[in-house]
Order: sequence, then C-alpha cells, then structure tokens
Amino acid sequence: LKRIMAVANQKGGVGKTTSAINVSAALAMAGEKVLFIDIDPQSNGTSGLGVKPKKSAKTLYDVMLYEKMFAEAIVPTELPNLFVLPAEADLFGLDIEMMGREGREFILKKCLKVLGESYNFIVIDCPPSLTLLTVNALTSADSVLVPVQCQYYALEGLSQLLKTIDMCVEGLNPHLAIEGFLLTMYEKDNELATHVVKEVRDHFKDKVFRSVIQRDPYLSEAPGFGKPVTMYQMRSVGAENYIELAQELLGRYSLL
Amino acid sequence: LKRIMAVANQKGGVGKTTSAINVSAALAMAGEKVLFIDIDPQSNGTSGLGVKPKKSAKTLYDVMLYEKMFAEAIVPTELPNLFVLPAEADLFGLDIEMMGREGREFILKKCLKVLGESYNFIVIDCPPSLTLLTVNALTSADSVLVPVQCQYYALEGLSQLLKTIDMCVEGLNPHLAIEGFLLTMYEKDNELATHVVKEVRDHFKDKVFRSVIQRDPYLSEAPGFGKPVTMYQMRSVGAENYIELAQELLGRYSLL
Ligand SMILES: Nc1ncnc2c1ncn2[C@@H]1O[C@H](COP(=O)(O)OP(=O)(O)OP(=O)(O)O)[C@@H](O)[C@H]1O
Ligand SMILES: Nc1ncnc2c1ncn2[C@@H]1O[C@H](COP(=O)(O)OP(=O)(O)OP(=O)(O)O)[C@@H](O)[C@H]1O
Ligand SMILES: [Mg+2]
Ligand SMILES: [Mg+2]
Repeated sequence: LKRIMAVANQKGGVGKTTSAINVSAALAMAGEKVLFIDIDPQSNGTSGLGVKPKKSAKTLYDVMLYEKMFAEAIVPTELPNLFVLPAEADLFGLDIEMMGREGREFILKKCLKVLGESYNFIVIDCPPSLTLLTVNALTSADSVLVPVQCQYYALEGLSQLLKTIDMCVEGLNPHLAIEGFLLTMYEKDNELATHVVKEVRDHFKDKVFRSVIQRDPYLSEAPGFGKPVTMYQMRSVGAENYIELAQELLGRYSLL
Repeated sequence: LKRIMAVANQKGGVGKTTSAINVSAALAMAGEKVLFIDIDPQSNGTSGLGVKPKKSAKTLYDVMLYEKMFAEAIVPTELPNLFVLPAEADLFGLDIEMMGREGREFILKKCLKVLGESYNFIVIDCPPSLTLLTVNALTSADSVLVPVQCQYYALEGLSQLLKTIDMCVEGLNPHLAIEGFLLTMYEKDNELATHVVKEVRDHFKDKVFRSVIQRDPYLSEAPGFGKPVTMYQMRSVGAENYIELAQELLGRYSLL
C-alpha cells in the first residue's frame, strides 16, 4: 500500500468527487490497484463510477455501523484495477447514530487494517462538511488532496480547512500530511481564475500540484454515463489533466 | 412579515449563497425590508455582503447558544433595506455543543419571534449539509427555495432533499412548503444544461421558477468586492436574472 488519500474540502462543489473519481481511474490505468471509498451520503462518487448498489448489497453504512463486512462491500468497476466501496443515503444519519460510541473517529481506520497490502492506492471522497464521516477519513489517511475551485469563496474556506486538518494532526492522526492543493475548473481567459491561481501558488508554494484541472464540459457529462472521463472521452482536456496529476503522484510514490 | 425562506440544498456549490444574497438585494431594491440570515459556518453570505464581524460582535453562534442578543447581532449593509445576521466559524462545532439540548431544532424559530413585523422578507442561507443548522432553518421557514445547478449530480441529490423536507413537514414544521426550484449556472449552448432544465421542468412542473439564472462571471466576481451583483455590475445578465426572480416572488406576496 503506497498511499491513502482523503479528497476533502468543506466548501461545496469545488470538484472533490470529480477529482477523486478521475485520479483513481488514471492511477488504475497506469497499472496501480486502486480502492475508491465513497463516504459522502450523496454517493455521487458511487454513481459517477457506474455502481448501483442493490438493496441487499453492503455499503459503507453497514461497515461503519457493524465494523465488519468490509471486504464483502467492495465491488469492481469497468476498469480492471479500480474497485469501489459504495456509499448510500443512510449515511446521513450516521453522526446521530454514532453519538457517544467509543472510538467512533477511528472506525474506518480499523476497517482499512483488514485490507493489508491488497491495494496500492486508496482514495476517499469526502462530503462538503466537517462531520464524523470526514473525521473518519482524516484519521485513516496518510494525506489530504485539497481541490480548490478557481473562485473567490473557495479561497476563503481554505483557512478553516487547514485549522481542521491541524486539529486532526494534534489529536487524532499525527501522521496526516497535505498531499497538495489542486486547482480546479480553471478558465484561461477568466481574470478571477488567474488571480486565484496566483494567490494559491504564492501562499502554498510547492504544496500546490503542478497539474491544473481546466473547466471541461466532458468532465461534467461523464458521470451521467457512470464513467470516469478517461473512459468517456479519452482525448479531452479533462482526461489529460487528471492523467498528468496521476503521473505527478506516481512520481512521488512509485518507488515504494 | 410576508415570507421566511430557507435557501437549501445539501449538494455543494449549486448557487445557494449566490441566490440568497442576490435575491435579498433585489427584494431590498424593490423597497422590501429584508433580513439575510447566514447559518453556514463558512460564512460566505456574510463576506459576500461585505460584512466583517468584529471579534467582539455578536453573531448567529451567540444567538443559538444563549438564545438572546438577536437584535444586537443584526448589522446593516450598503443597501438601505437589507440587514444581515452574520455567521462565523464557531458554528462548525454547534451540532456537538447542542447535543441533548431540549428543543434544539427550534432555537432559531424562537429567536425570530422576537422580530415580530420588522421585516418583509427573511432569507436564510444554508450550508451544504443536513445537520442541526439546516434543520433550524427548515423549522423556522415558511418555504424552501431550492437552487438546482444545471449539472448531472445536482439532479441526483434532489430526491434526498425532498425526503428531508418531508421529514421536517411531518415532524417539526407542518406548514413548510417548497417556494420553488431555481435553475442556476445555466449555459445556453450546453447540452447537459438544456437536458437538466427539461428534466426539472417535466418533473416539478409549476414548482420551478420561470426565472433561470445563467452562468455569469460578474456573479462570481461580485463577492470579492463584498457586494451583491446589482451593486457591482447592474447591467449584467446575473443582475437581470435575480431582479426577475425577485419580481416573481413579489408577484406572489406583494398583496399581503
Ligand atoms: N473541471 C471541471 N470542468 C467542468 N465541470 C466540472 C469540473 N469539475 C467538476 N465539474 C462539475 O462541477 C460540479 C461540482 O463538482 P463535484 O460534484 O465534483 O464537486 P464536489 O466538491 O464533489 O461537490 P460536493 O461538495 O457536493 O461533494 C459537478 O456537476 C461536476 O460535474
Ligand atoms: N450563475 C452563476 N454564474 C457564475 N458563477 C456562479 C453562479 N452562481 C454561483 N457562482 C459561483 O459558483 C460558486 C458556487 O456558488 P455558491 O457558493 O453560491 O454555491 P453554494 O451552494 O452556496 O455553495 P456551498 O454548498 O459551499 O454553500 C461560487 O464561487 C459562485 O461565485
Ligand atoms: Mg462530491
Ligand atoms: Mg453557500
């Protein structure tokens, strides 16, 4: 196992799911065995990868509540090296159901131990909030990949996210690092976007990925067909951008 | 008081804050006295209206925790008829702090009683989640204005939101209605956007506002200057769209 990455940012609609799906697919196409874990009750990642959990199937909700059935809940996708642990709407109630339960921040971490070395990368798609589900992702992960939309509000939210990550590092997961800030929905001729890129690069320096994800309609059409963009339209800008990002990650961890 | 509207959708980045700010401003410019309540811990609405709470100032956090100081926390904006109850980051911890407290779903509703008839419209901007803060907005409101981004994932999330609203109607607020579905970030030449508009209109019929908000860079630039779009660039498509929306709302409630 090379890396467990949480894709997180409490600001909504910044490209967390789009990035989690497409970087997972690009790593899988490069020959890495990847597990995509969807902890967002909206389950956009699950449907964006074409997985339709049957009523009887186990999902993350069962895993979190009963702390078993982890391996049973994992399903394959059309891509040979990419597997999914699906989410479902019952997760919305998990915070309340877990109130008062000992070690509720570490349930996902405990479950991941079961997997041992069967995957090279684990990518966890987080909801737009800082609730128990996101905390479980942050305690299980080696690092956090932070999508930053090239918009004004996205800049504002970063300091809050960093505070939350620091709290996690102090209290729950001393080993958690920032994998990097990923600029998303970039538009070349948009002044605001160019300004945000400059601000983020000036502020976070080499913690910002070289790869920038441009706004590309193919990225927003692909989930409607249950496919990552590399399987929907390989020759798109979006596909190229995420393949480049995967290469950047492999450059960091391929020797492990 | 004509209407208390919650602007809600647990899907992130669909235009909740942008709609809450700009419909509030357009109503205020039409002569209505409007209170904008920001219950999102990200406080995008607060900064988008140019309000920078001083460390000592009271915010929604104080109001929710101590159930007083409501009137003290309200601040004016550059627009004569528009006032703001600001949010701040401490709200992130409110769910935990309120656990087990009697009547925690109705705190905001109790506070709004204090206002009596001093406003014509109250607009509540919600975070992208279904936690205690959003529940407080749904129990206080007459209706919910639901922004729907013209994208695939935005369609998927609607059924979950309607379930949550139904739960609220049954248990906490029997008189809560849907004010309407507002299509946002529409792009005329985008096939997916046109498809989403058709799906939403076919499915929700006259519950969908006639006004459609188009994607307009001025809408995303205005918050950087702390102004609603009508004060940043009056002759923009975004400003026209939100003025039209305000007219549609006034048509429903101006006789009250
Ligand atoms: N680079 C891009 N170009 C065009 N559209 C994009 C791009 N990235 C994401 N989108 C679209 O923007 C919307 C928001 O993206 P996405 O759902 O991935 O964000 P998110 O951060 O996961 O949202 P949430 O906060 O609700 O979980 C989606 O409809 C998606 O299809
Ligand atoms: N019609 C539009 N045209 C262009 N940009 C828009 C439009 N509406 C919103 N935006 C931009 O899209 C981003 C998301 O919008 P906004 O923050 O209002 O959504 P939200 O639903 O409030 O997000 P959250 O779920 O985080 O609360 C913002 O950067 C905003 O400036
Ligand atoms: Mg998502
Ligand atoms: Mg918002």
